[in-house]
Amino acid sequence: LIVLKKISKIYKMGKVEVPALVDADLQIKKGEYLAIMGPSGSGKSTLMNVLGCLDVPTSGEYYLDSKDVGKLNDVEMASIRNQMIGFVFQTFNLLPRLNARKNVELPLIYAGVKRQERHIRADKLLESVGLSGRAEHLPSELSGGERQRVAIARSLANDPHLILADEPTGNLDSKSGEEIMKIFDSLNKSGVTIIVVTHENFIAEHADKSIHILDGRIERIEVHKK
Amino acid sequence: LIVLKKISKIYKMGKVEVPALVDADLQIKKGEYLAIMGPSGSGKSTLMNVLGCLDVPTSGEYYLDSKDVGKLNDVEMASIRNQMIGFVFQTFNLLPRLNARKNVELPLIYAGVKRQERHIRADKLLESVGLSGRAEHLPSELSGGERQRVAIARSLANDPHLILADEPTGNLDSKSGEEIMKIFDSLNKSGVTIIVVTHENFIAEHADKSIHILDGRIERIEVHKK
Ligand SMILES: Nc1ncnc2c1ncn2[C@@H]1O[C@H](COP(=O)(O)OP(=O)(O)OP(=O)(O)O)[C@@H](O)[C@H]1O
Ligand SMILES: Nc1ncnc2c1ncn2[C@@H]1O[C@H](COP(=O)(O)OP(=O)(O)OP(=O)(O)O)[C@@H](O)[C@H]1O
Ligand SMILES: [Mg+2]
Ligand SMILES: [Mg+2]
Repeated sequence: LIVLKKISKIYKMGKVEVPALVDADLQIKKGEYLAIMGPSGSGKSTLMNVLGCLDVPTSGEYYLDSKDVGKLNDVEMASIRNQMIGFVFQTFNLLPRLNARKNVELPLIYAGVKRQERHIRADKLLESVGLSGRAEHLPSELSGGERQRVAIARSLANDPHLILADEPTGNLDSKSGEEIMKIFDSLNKSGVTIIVVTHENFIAEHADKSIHILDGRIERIEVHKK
Repeated sequence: LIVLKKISKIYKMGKVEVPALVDADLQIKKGEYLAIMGPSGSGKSTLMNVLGCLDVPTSGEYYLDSKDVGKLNDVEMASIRNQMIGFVFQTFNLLPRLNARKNVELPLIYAGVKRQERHIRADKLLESVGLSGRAEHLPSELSGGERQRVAIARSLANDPHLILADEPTGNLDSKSGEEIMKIFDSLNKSGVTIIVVTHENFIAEHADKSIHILDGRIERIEVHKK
């Protein structure tokens, strides 16, 4: 499904270069379950943003479903993203003026789903992440972990083939975190490819493999016995 | 240092009441090291915002250093907060247009510290949280965990007597998280009172005691053998 060849992302700040990602090579098969681990600032989110077609690498090639992403224009990129990928941002990125239900409905609006069905699917997703009593709350009227769970529910709205979750349990207690992982585990069993960034080992252990990143480079790949 | 008597915080949304905190009673001595734990949405941040004089409770009394906080006006509240309390927000709350160093200098500007000394203290604090190479980066040019560490450095700038840290390690790998806890541990040894919200047991074990919150109520207090 995914092939990265020598992907680099180097930020230029005045005269200084900040290598966020250097020469990343990675192949991910359909239906695989991968964890990305590494110290703070090592390049995990940068890698996720390239994988999610949200950021353009400085150099290197990225093939998604055999398409060369570097050759796509903005419209094609956006349509692949909306149809195929569910993204959970490390900073949640909820729209502040929409309540929890409407934030979850957003991908369904882009996909042209009718209003009544959108409501039903959004409420079901909010219930699955334990937020049925909070559908009408604005993001500012939710706790940190509740906002994170709205972001998770939103990423699942369009039945994506690929889920990219950047630290999906960072603000959650272990019980809420395990409930989210159960959702990811069952989606993976049904064939959804999942890539999750985490710094918690007990979360990474749900995956088939972990890659460890250090200073922008993929240092090693660890296969889990499951 | 801190006495809470029957503190409640009840949000009203239209006709619905959302009890975020109910009848919280708590005493914290000077120099104590307390962890606050509980599920997502249980009221931890609400309690921290009351303790940090950032939010007014619906009912109940709060005495800080023997002063009745409920009777203070905004100017007195702000001056107690700036002089006495270092607050690490769950959402970091960095100013987006200031670089890392300037965000850390902010409390020092309010305290009237001269420019050169501010620079030196801010750079020292950034070094202590492992960010010496990132002083000129804007928040948008930092990783999630790096932003969190800038927020931690900022909370220590004014040598506070009381540190309130809401999930200070949520976005950090365990090594970076342990480095932050080492800073808190040594500040506590020098007499600083520390209250930390966390959902990670290995973080809570640094404290003398943990309180467990469930649905807005303090359910139990656990003393740690250290
Ligand atoms: N402005 C508000 N209006 C209505 N409800 C609110 C508001 N702010 C918070 N709440 C509700 O109050 C409850 C407690 O929120 P709080 O932020 O204290 O939880 P928390 O324990 O910090 O959770 P987390 O671990 O997820 O950060 C939550 O269920 C939340 O939905
Ligand atoms: N826009 C930018 N300009 C300059 N440097 C940047 C920019 N964005 C990120 N960086 C730097 O690139 C490095 C990698 O950032 P990235 O967000 O990928 O790290 P991360 O592994 O996700 O960290 P964390 O676990 O703390 O979230 C960081 O050191 C950061 O300072
Ligand atoms: Mg990150
Ligand atoms: Mg909170």
